[in-house]
Amino acid sequence: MKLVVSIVQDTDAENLLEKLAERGFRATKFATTGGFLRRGNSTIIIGVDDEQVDQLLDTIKSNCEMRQIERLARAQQGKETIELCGATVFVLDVEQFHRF
Amino acid sequence: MKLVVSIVQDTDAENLLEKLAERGFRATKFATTGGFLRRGNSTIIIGVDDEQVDQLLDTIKSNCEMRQIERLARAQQGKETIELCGATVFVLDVEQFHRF
Amino acid sequence: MKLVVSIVQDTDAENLLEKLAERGFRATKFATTGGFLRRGNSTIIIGVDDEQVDQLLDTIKSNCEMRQIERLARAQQGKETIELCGATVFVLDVEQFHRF
Ligand SMILES: Nc1ncnc2c1ncn2[C@@H]1O[C@@H]2COP(=O)(O)O[C@H]3[C@@H](O)[C@H](n4cnc5c(N)ncnc54)O[C@@H]3COP(=O)(O)O[C@H]2[C@H]1O
Ligand SMILES: Nc1ncnc2c1ncn2[C@@H]1O[C@@H]2COP(=O)(O)O[C@H]3[C@@H](O)[C@H](n4cnc5c(N)ncnc54)O[C@@H]3COP(=O)(O)O[C@H]2[C@H]1O
Ligand SMILES: Nc1ncnc2c1ncn2[C@@H]1O[C@@H]2COP(=O)(O)O[C@H]3[C@@H](O)[C@H](n4cnc5c(N)ncnc54)O[C@@H]3COP(=O)(O)O[C@H]2[C@H]1O
Repeated sequence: MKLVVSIVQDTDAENLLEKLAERGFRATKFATTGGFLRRGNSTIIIGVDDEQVDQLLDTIKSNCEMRQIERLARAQQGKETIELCGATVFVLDVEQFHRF
Repeated sequence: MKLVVSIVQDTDAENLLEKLAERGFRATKFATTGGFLRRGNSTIIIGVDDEQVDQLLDTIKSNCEMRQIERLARAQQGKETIELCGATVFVLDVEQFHRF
Repeated sequence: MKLVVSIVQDTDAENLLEKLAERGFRATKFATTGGFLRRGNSTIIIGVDDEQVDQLLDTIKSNCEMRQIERLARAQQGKETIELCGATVFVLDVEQFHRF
C-alpha cells in the first residue's frame, strides 16, 4: 500500500477528485496554502495498492495543468512570471493499513 | 516512531481526541473533505513510539463507528445507501523525530 | 527525497514560511488544531533532497520558539502551566517524487 500526497491548484482539484472517484480511487482533500505565494491550493491524499500507483499518477498528470501567473516583483519594478506546475506528488510507503 | 494517519467521521472526532489525550497520546487534527461524497470529515495524525501502535489502533477502533448514509442515487431514481467505515488508518514509518 | 512534517505554533508560522522561502525550500501550510488544547496551530510540509534535511531542521529550530501558556486546571482549583515546544517534526522517506 502507498499513500500518494498530491499538491494541486484549486482550479484542478474538483475535476481531479471526480476523475479519481470514477476510476475507483478513494481520496481525501485538505485545503492548504502555498508557502511562497500564500495562495490557496489543495492537497489530496490517496491510499492505493502498490500495483495501482502508476495508473493513479497518470490520472493526476492528465488532470492537472501547468499555469503561469503574474505578480508584482518584490525587488525591481514591474511584474514577474511564476510557473505553477500542475501537481507536486510524493509517494510514501504504508507499513499498515486498516479500515475499522 | 510511527506516524498514524486516521480519517474519521466528524461525529467521532471530538470524542476520539479526548480518549487519545486521556491515554497520553499526542494528536493533531485537520479538517478535511471526502473525495467521493464531498462531505466534511476529520484527519487526525498521531506520532507514537513503535510499541504503542497496537494500543493506539485499539483506541481508534473502539471510538469510531461504522455508519450508513442515504443519498440520491446518481444514475437511477431513488436512493442509495453508502457505508462509511469508522476509520481509515495508514501507519507510516518515521525516519527522524525532533521536538525543538 | 524526504517529506518533513512540522507542527508549529501559529505565532511562528508566517515568519518560518518566509525564512524557508528565502533559503529556497518549498513548503505547504495546513491550518490544524492541537488534540489536547484544541487551539489552532500550523502544520507545514516540506519536500526536500536528502542532503538538505539538516539545513532545513536548523531553519525550523531557529525560527520556532518554546512558549508556556496558562490555562484553568481541569481537576483542582487555580491555573496550570502548559509548555508548548517550538516545533514537533517528523521526517518521512519519499519513495517517488514527481512534478507534473
Ligand atoms: N523558495 C522559492 N523560491 C523561488 N520560487 C519558489 C519558491 N517556492 C516556490 N516557488 C515558486 O512559486 C510557486 C508557488 O509556490 P507556493 O509555495 O506558493 O505553492 C507550492 C507549494 O504549496 C507546493 N509545493 C511545491 N513543491 C513543494 C515541496 N517540495 N514541498 C512542499 N510543498 C511544495 O506546490 C505549490 C506549487 O509549487 P510549484 O513548484 O509548482 O510553483 C512554485 C514555484 O514556481
Ligand atoms: N484509500 C483512501 N485514501 C484516502 N482517503 C480515503 C481512503 N479510503 C477512505 N478515505 C477517506 O475516508 C472517507 C470514508 O471512506 P469509506 O471508505 O468509509 O466510505 C466511502 C466509500 O464507501 C464510498 N466511496 C468512496 N470512494 C468511492 C469510489 N471511488 N467509488 C465508490 N464508492 C466510493 O463513499 C464513502 C465516502 O467516501 P469519501 O471519499 O466521501 O470519504 C472517504 C475519504 O475521505
Ligand atoms: N506526537 C505527536 N503527534 C501529533 N501531533 C503532535 C505530537 N506532539 C505534538 N503534537 C502537536 O503539537 C502541538 C504542541 O505539542 P507540545 O508537545 O509542544 O505541547 C503539548 C503538550 O505539552 C501538552 N499535551 C499534549 N497532549 C497531552 C497529553 N495527552 N497529556 C498531557 N499533556 C499533553 O499540551 C501541549 C499542546 O498539545 P496540543 O495537542 O494542543 O498541540 C500539539 C499537537 O497539535
